[in-house]
Amino acid sequence: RIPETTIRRLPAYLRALTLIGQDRITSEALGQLSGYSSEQVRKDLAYFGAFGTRGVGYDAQLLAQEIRRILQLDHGVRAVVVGAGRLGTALVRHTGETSGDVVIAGVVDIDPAVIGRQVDHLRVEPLDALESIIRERNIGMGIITVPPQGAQAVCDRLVQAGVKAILNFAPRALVVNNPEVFVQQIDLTLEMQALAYFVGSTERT
Amino acid sequence: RIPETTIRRLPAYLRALTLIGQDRITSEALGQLSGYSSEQVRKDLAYFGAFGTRGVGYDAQLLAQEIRRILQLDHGVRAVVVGAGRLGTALVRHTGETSGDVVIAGVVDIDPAVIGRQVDHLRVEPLDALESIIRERNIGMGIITVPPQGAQAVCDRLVQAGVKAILNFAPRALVVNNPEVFVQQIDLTLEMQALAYFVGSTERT
Ligand SMILES: NC(=O)c1ccc[n+]([C@@H]2O[C@H](COP(=O)([O-])OP(=O)(O)OC[C@H]3O[C@@H](n4cnc5c(N)ncnc54)[C@H](O)[C@@H]3O)[C@@H](O)[C@H]2O)c1
Ligand SMILES: NC(=O)c1ccc[n+]([C@@H]2O[C@H](COP(=O)([O-])OP(=O)(O)OC[C@H]3O[C@@H](n4cnc5c(N)ncnc54)[C@H](O)[C@@H]3O)[C@@H](O)[C@H]2O)c1
Repeated sequence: RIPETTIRRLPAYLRALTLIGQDRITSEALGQLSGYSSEQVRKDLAYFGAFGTRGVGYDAQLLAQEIRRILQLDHGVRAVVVGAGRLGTALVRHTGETSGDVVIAGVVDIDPAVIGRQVDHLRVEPLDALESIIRERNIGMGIITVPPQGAQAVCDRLVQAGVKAILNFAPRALVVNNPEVFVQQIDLTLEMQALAYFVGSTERT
Repeated sequence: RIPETTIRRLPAYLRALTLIGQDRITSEALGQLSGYSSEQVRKDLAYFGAFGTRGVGYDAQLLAQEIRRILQLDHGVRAVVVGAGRLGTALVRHTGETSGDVVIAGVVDIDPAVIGRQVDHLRVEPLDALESIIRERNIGMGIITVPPQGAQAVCDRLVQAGVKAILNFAPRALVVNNPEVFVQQIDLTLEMQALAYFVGSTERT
């Protein structure tokens, strides 16, 4: 089995492979484009038997196909966004514009003033329709963009309705008792904090 | 010198340390909370001479202080958001609510209908004021949340005005010729793709 930490890096490699448009790529170039060291790249790819030729690198086409197969992207994954506020709407629009493998197949909200609004290719539906949307559109992923106090209840409904992965933006640690459901917490302020170091070390006097 | 990949993980350790509120923490617990393996945690912390006691772990207070010092967070880093649309506004509000070390000290836009709007503790100012905002408020970081076609020009102005770090959300690879400026590209669709694996492997039949 491929370790989870390797799986988490694969989309960045895939994104780099689709950007370069060349036939072959070295682990140095793949590392440079995706933000990892060339040793890390070689180690990760070796897990699924992808070995480059010294000095020539990997076949970019084959590698991308292999990563898509491992990430099961060829099935196409469908997601629902819960909370059609600023962040939720920005995400639906952005995902619609970027050609990715995750398709947002529904967006719901509790505010009557927001329900019925058109966002990209979707219309905002009421939260009450969440379970039937997940069942009828074969949705496997939930994306939570509601205020923190509503996040746990939304999470419970998503798990109950059978989603297998949750991307949570609300600043609230979610409790999930089902080991088959994977929850990923996102906090963009962490990204800012990581960058703070690069500001500090050359701080203008 | 501490490797950049280690620096990038420190905010997640710091976030975990502030969440737990205990006196001591083991590398296993720190890894569990921050999403890294306990070996990775031990290796990272050893770079700056933090060694835990076998079975007892690390002093959580001292460790948090040490990480803040390394990340230069005690100086407090100030950022400006360019593009007060849905994503930019959501970020300003969220950063204002979450106690973090990066302070958003300004937000600018080009749309007259948006300029003057109140967002959290700030009022949206015109893009033309960008350079004087950066100089007068000692801003070291720029956050780009404009549409892709405007991103490179905004980036050039930020670099020219002296910022040292840029967080870019626009789906456009930025070109920066100044080696002292660090650019971090953010793509939330990559997070969705990484999660797709966890949906696929237990896909409902
Ligand atoms: N993790 C990050 O880095 C990050 C960045 C920005 C915002 N956020 C967070 O994302 C969340 C949304 O931010 P925003 O700026 O879009 O807020 P917003 O107020 O613009 O949008 C919230 C939306 O959720 C809806 N809602 C509330 N409770 C609901 C429920 N139980 N079910 C369905 N819909 C519900 C509201 O009607 C509203 O439309 C907040 O929790 C915020 O802190 C996180
Ligand atoms: N990286 C990600 O994961 C992610 C997620 C969501 C959105 N996005 C991207 O973020 C960007 C913003 O998305 P949004 O939904 O907030 O869009 P939006 O249209 O709601 O907001 C864009 C704002 O930028 C302003 N603007 C345009 N050109 C400008 C310039 N040159 N200088 C200053 N302000 C300018 C507009 O007036 C508007 O207020 C888009 O490029 C989108 O693709 C990225």
